[in-house]
Amino acid sequence: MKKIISIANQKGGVGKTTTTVNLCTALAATRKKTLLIDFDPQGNSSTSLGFDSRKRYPSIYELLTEQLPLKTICRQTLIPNLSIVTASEDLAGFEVEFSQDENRVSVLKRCLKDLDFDYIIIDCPPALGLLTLNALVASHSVIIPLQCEYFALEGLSQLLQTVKRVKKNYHPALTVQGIVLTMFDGRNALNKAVVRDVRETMRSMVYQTVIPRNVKLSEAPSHGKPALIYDMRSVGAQAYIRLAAEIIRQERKN
Amino acid sequence: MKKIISIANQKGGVGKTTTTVNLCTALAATRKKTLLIDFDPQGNSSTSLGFDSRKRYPSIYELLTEQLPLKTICRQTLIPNLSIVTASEDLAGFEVEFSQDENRVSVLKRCLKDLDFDYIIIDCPPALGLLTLNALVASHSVIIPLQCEYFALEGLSQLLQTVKRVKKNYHPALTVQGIVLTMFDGRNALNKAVVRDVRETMRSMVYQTVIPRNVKLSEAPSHGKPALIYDMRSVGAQAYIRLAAEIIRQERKN
Ligand SMILES: Nc1ncnc2c1ncn2[C@@H]1O[C@H](COP(=O)(O)OP(=O)(O)OP(=O)(O)O)[C@@H](O)[C@H]1O
Ligand SMILES: Nc1ncnc2c1ncn2[C@@H]1O[C@H](COP(=O)(O)OP(=O)(O)OP(=O)(O)O)[C@@H](O)[C@H]1O
Ligand SMILES: [Mg+2]
Ligand SMILES: [Mg+2]
Repeated sequence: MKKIISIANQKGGVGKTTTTVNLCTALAATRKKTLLIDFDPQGNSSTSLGFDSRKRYPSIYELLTEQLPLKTICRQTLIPNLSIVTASEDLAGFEVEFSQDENRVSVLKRCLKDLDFDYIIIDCPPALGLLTLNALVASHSVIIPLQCEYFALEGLSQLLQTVKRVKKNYHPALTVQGIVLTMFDGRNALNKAVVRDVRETMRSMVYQTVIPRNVKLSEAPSHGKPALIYDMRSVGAQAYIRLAAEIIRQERKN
Repeated sequence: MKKIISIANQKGGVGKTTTTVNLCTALAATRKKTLLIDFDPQGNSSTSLGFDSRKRYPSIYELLTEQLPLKTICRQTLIPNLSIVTASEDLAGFEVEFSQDENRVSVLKRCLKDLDFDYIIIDCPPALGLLTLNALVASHSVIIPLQCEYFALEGLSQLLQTVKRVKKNYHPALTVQGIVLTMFDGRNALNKAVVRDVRETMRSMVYQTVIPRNVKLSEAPSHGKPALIYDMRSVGAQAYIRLAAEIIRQERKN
């Protein structure tokens, strides 16, 4: 059973990459064969797993433009059960290059046929453009990282409307897997107010696990490792392990 | 003398909007006639100045598609000497809609002719797509907010390459006005290391003023006011006043 999940939010800096990398690592640690697709031209997920800007070729761009098959592009990471398809700067040209293509929203979907993974997780860029649209059309569901700040709350309704539009026009089976609250600081009154607000309005769509603000999560990428490997006992890493457990329980129920 | 400055960085959540809104307010307070252009479909600058999603029409989209003149779209804010052109969600369609237009990179530039402001400041979305390209081509210079984190540092070289490419292909007079370090927490070793690193490599391009992490800066938008009005005495607001003074001094020298 292959599950494809997009990690998306057009608001910038809310923890999409941090969630993608640590969730993938936690899933791989429970022996689920996991593939991370870095779908952001910034390539932050690639960097987080040790593939800095010199080691990105071949990347997702060669797959989308049908130059190379997935088998050649997909790479093993240092973490057992976790493979990655890296992103390069070429990906930034995707929107203009494919804007006239009739099937411009399902380019990624076509590339993900016949794959043998338990989970495929897609890290999206901070926009609702053609890249994120492709990711949503290719996915069974979407996980929304939500920073506990005012702008992030404002952007949530825009994102949920986009998901509804994709369901209606392109992909009726798309669901919202859940909303994960990130960068939470218990001393910050605004953060607490946003958490209360989101739990009240979105109820069971919100994961119980809240990801705390934790410096180990932001230090790990400079060592080319996920926080789960860089500092397993940190509060940040432990929160992502609990989140992965919540998602796996959710999958069993479905 | 009219100066047009873009506030740009493809990395998300680094303080582009917070810098745009508070810098504009500080410039207006020194009696400089200032226009803020919200060029991000999220519309966070519009929200920060009291124009929530129900009050955005007419917006920059009607200007770019030549439906209405700037005089009709430009609005006075609650702050003397500060006007705004709001952004709406329609702007998200700009990239695909103008992708085949020969002059697709200078659509905004054509709209900003014959304006009577001392400063025009453009808040850019978190991407290096057609919107940011238009902003850079329309501007005299660019200010780069840089979060004191690892990913932000990695993205800086990509952004400086894009600025170089715009200078070479479209707009030779474009300059980097400066780099402003944001969300700095003196207790965080990574933040301190990034500040040291950036000052060493980028030297005089980096402003002396460093914007501290300050909860008042993130609370102000929920009140529809800039931090300079919401809490003038906060360390965040005071840092933006110092930054504005540094920029005005820089302008006098040129
Ligand atoms: N819980 C956390 N605690 C502390 N720092 C965090 C946390 N989560 C993420 N960060 C840091 O905050 C910054 C933004 O996070 P991240 O890059 O994961 O967000 P993003 O949504 O992927 O950003 P973008 O919109 O640019 O893709 C990064 O520097 C990251 O290291
Ligand atoms: N110095 C600061 N101290 C504390 N919070 C801040 C500071 N600067 C910005 N913030 C908050 O951090 C978040 C990101 O800042 P902001 O939205 O200005 O970044 P941005 O670069 O414009 O994001 P985007 O890439 O989505 O456009 C916001 O919730 C904002 O309120
Ligand atoms: Mg990211
Ligand atoms: Mg912004």
